[in-house]
Amino acid sequence: LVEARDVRREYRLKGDLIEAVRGISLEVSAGDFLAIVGPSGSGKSTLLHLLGAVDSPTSGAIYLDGSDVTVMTDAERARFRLEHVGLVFQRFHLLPMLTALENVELPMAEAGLARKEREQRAKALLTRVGLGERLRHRPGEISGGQRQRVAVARALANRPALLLADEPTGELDQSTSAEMLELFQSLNEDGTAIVVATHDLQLAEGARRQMTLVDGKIRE
Amino acid sequence: LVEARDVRREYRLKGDLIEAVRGISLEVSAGDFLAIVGPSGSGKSTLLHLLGAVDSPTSGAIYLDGSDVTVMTDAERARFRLEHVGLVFQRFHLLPMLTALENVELPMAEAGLARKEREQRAKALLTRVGLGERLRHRPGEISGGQRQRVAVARALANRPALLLADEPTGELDQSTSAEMLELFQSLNEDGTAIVVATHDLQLAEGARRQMTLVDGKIRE
Ligand SMILES: Nc1ncnc2c1ncn2[C@@H]1O[C@H](COP(=O)(O)OP(=O)(O)OP(=O)(O)O)[C@@H](O)[C@H]1O
Ligand SMILES: Nc1ncnc2c1ncn2[C@@H]1O[C@H](COP(=O)(O)OP(=O)(O)OP(=O)(O)O)[C@@H](O)[C@H]1O
Ligand SMILES: [Mg+2]
Ligand SMILES: [Mg+2]
Repeated sequence: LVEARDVRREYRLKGDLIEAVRGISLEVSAGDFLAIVGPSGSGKSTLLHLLGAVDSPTSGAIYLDGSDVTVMTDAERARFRLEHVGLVFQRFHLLPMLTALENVELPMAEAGLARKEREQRAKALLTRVGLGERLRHRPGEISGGQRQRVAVARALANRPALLLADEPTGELDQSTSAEMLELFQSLNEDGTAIVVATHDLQLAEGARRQMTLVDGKIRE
Repeated sequence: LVEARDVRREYRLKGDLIEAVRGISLEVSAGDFLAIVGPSGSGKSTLLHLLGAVDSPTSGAIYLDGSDVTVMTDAERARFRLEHVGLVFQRFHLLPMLTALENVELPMAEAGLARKEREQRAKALLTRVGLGERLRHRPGEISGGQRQRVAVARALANRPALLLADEPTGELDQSTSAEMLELFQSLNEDGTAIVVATHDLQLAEGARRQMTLVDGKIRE
């Protein structure tokens, strides 16, 4: 489904070379549920962005469904992501001028789904994450944990084959986090491949397999 | 140091009335270390914003050092906050165009501290939260957990008598969170009063006392 082959991601900042990801290879197959753990700054977000093709590696290759992403055009990559990949960003990136409902509908509209169906599906997704009472609120009119849940609902908008979630429970209390894990497990049982980067040990243990990142490398 | 007397905070959103905080009274004295826990959406951030006088209650009163904040002018409130209150926001609110060092120096500059001293103190604070190697990076050039730590360092810029921290470990792994707790305990032993809103049970248990919020009210 998605594969990274010896990927590196470097940043040059004035004199310094920062190696955020230093030669990582991994494969995610259909039905997989992988949790990536590791200290703050170890490269988890960078790796997730490479897997989701929202960032390009300095060297190495990323394959989406067998195709090398570098041979795809920007438009093809965007189309692939829209239809098959759901991304929950660590910073959420919700649109502040749109309501929760509109934020979740947006990828559906981009994928060409009819208005009535978008509204129904968006409502169902938001209700599923406990936000049925906050549909018409904008991101600035809800709590941090509520915003996080809108971001999760939006990632699921087009029923992706692959869900990439960066710290999806960072703002949630124990009981709401447990509900998020149950949602992920249920999606995974229905066929969604899931990769989460997380500090939440409950969530990591609820995945099918775990991988530890330290200083940009996978610890064996 | 700070006192809330029967404070309420309501929002009107189209037809709905949302009671984020429904009649809360509490006192924070010098040397206090209070952890406020509760489900996502229960009113923790709202309460912290009221205590820090960055938001006004719909009814009830907030007293800072014995003075009712509503009788202070905006300038007096801002001055009081600058000199005595450190706020770590759930959304950090770092300035994206400034480096980590400049972000931490900013409140010091506003308080009139000389350039050389600002730089020294900001360096020391960032080193203390493990970011000695990221001084010249901008918020967009570091990880989520690193941004969170810059926000904590900035809140401590003017050695506040009162630290109000909203989810200060939400993006941190276990070991970095433990370091954050140690920092807070050490500040508290040196006289800083601390109120944290948190989902991190380790942090909550490391405080001197805990309070649970549910639906805008304190659970006895
Ligand atoms: N634009 C950038 N320029 C330079 N360095 C960067 C940039 N973005 C990230 N980094 C560095 O790359 C490393 C990995 O960052 P990344 O965001 O992947 O970490 P993370 O594991 O997600 O951390 P956290 O758990 O705190 O979210 C960090 O040391 C960070 O400072
Ligand atoms: N501007 C607003 N307009 C309407 N309702 C709001 C607004 N801001 C917050 N709320 C609501 O007030 C309630 C309390 O929000 P608050 O941010 O204080 O919760 P919280 O306990 O900090 O949650 P979390 O743990 O998710 O950060 C929530 O139900 C939220 O939807
Ligand atoms: Mg990250
Ligand atoms: Mg909050």
